[in-house]
Amino acid sequence: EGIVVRGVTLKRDLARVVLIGVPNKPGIAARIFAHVAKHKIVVDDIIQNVYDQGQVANISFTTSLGDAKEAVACGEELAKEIGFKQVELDENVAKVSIVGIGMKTHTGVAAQMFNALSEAKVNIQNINTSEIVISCLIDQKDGEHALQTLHAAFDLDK
Amino acid sequence: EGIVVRGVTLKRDLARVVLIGVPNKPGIAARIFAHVAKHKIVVDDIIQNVYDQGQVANISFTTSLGDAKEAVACGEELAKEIGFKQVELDENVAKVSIVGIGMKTHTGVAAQMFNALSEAKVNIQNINTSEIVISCLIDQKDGEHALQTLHAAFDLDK
Ligand SMILES: C[C@@H](O)[C@H](N)C(=O)O
Ligand SMILES: C[C@@H](O)[C@H](N)C(=O)O
Repeated sequence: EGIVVRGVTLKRDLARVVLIGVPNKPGIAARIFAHVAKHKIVVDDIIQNVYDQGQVANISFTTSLGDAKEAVACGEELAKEIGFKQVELDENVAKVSIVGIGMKTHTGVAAQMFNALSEAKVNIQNINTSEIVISCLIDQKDGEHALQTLHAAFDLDK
Repeated sequence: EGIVVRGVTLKRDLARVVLIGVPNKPGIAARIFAHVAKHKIVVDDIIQNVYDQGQVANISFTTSLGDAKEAVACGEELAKEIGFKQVELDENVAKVSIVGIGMKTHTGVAAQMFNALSEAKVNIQNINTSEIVISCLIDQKDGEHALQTLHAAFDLDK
C-alpha cells in the first residue's frame, strides 16, 4: 500500500469573501461568477453549501489580497441585484493543503489533518476536499506553524 | 495551450448531510470527523464555510445512500454534545464533476460549468473546486441530463 499523503503546500496572501443567504435556484451561481469574471477578479477556490432545507446557500470564494476590495464591491452589487443578506470579507487568510492519492478511500486522512491542526491550536475556517487535495483555509499568522505541523503529522519531514 | 477540461463524471446514490451553525473554534472539525469515522461512515467530500463574522460554520459532507441514516444519527449526537443548531439530510443527491488540468488559471471554466447547468435548468446545491476537479452536487433526477449537458458544453461528445 503506497504512501497516501505526498506533500503539504501553503498558499499565502489570500482574501476570503462569503455571500450569505443566496437564493438556491438555478442560474444564480452562473450569474455571480460571470459578474466576478467581468470585474477581472481571479478566483482561487469556490465553496458552496446549501442549507435551511435547500432554501439558501452560502457561497465562499478566495482571491488574492490585491483583488479583495474589488471582490467585495462586486459581492455588494450582486447582493442588491440578486437579493441576498450579506457579504463578508476576511483579508487575513492562507490556504494549507495536503496533497496525495486515493485520499478518499483512506477515510482517516482528513480527520488526521484536522486533528493535527487542532492540536496545534490552529483554527480551520473553510474546508474543501477531493481525492488528491484536502485544503483548509486558516489565519495567515498560522501558516508557517500549520505547514510544519502537517509535515510532522504525515511523516514528511524526514 | 492544451485542452483544459478532459472529462465529466457522475457519481450517483449519494446523501448530503449538513451541520448548521457549528461553533468556529479549534478542535471541532477533528471531533466531528473522528466521531463519523467511529460510526464506520465512509465520507465522500467535506465542504465547510465559515460565516457570521467567523462565529459559526456550516459543515457539509456526502456519504453513500446506505450510510445516510447512520450519518444523521451521528450528526444529531454531535449537535447535542458540541451544541449546534441543526442537522439536515438530503437523500436524493448526485455529484457531477468536470475533470481537467490547470482549471484555476482558466478563470472562465467554473463559470462555464455553472452556466451550462443553469441553461439546462439544473439546480446546483454544493460546489467544491480544485485545479483538477470542479464538482457540483445536484438532484439525483438531474444526473444524466447534467452529464450530457456538460459533455456538450465542453465539446467532449465528439
Ligand atoms: C446557489 C446557486 O448555486 C444556485 N443553486 C444555482 O444553481 O445557481
Ligand atoms: C468549525 C471547525 O472547522 C473549527 N473551526 C475547527 O477548527 O475545528
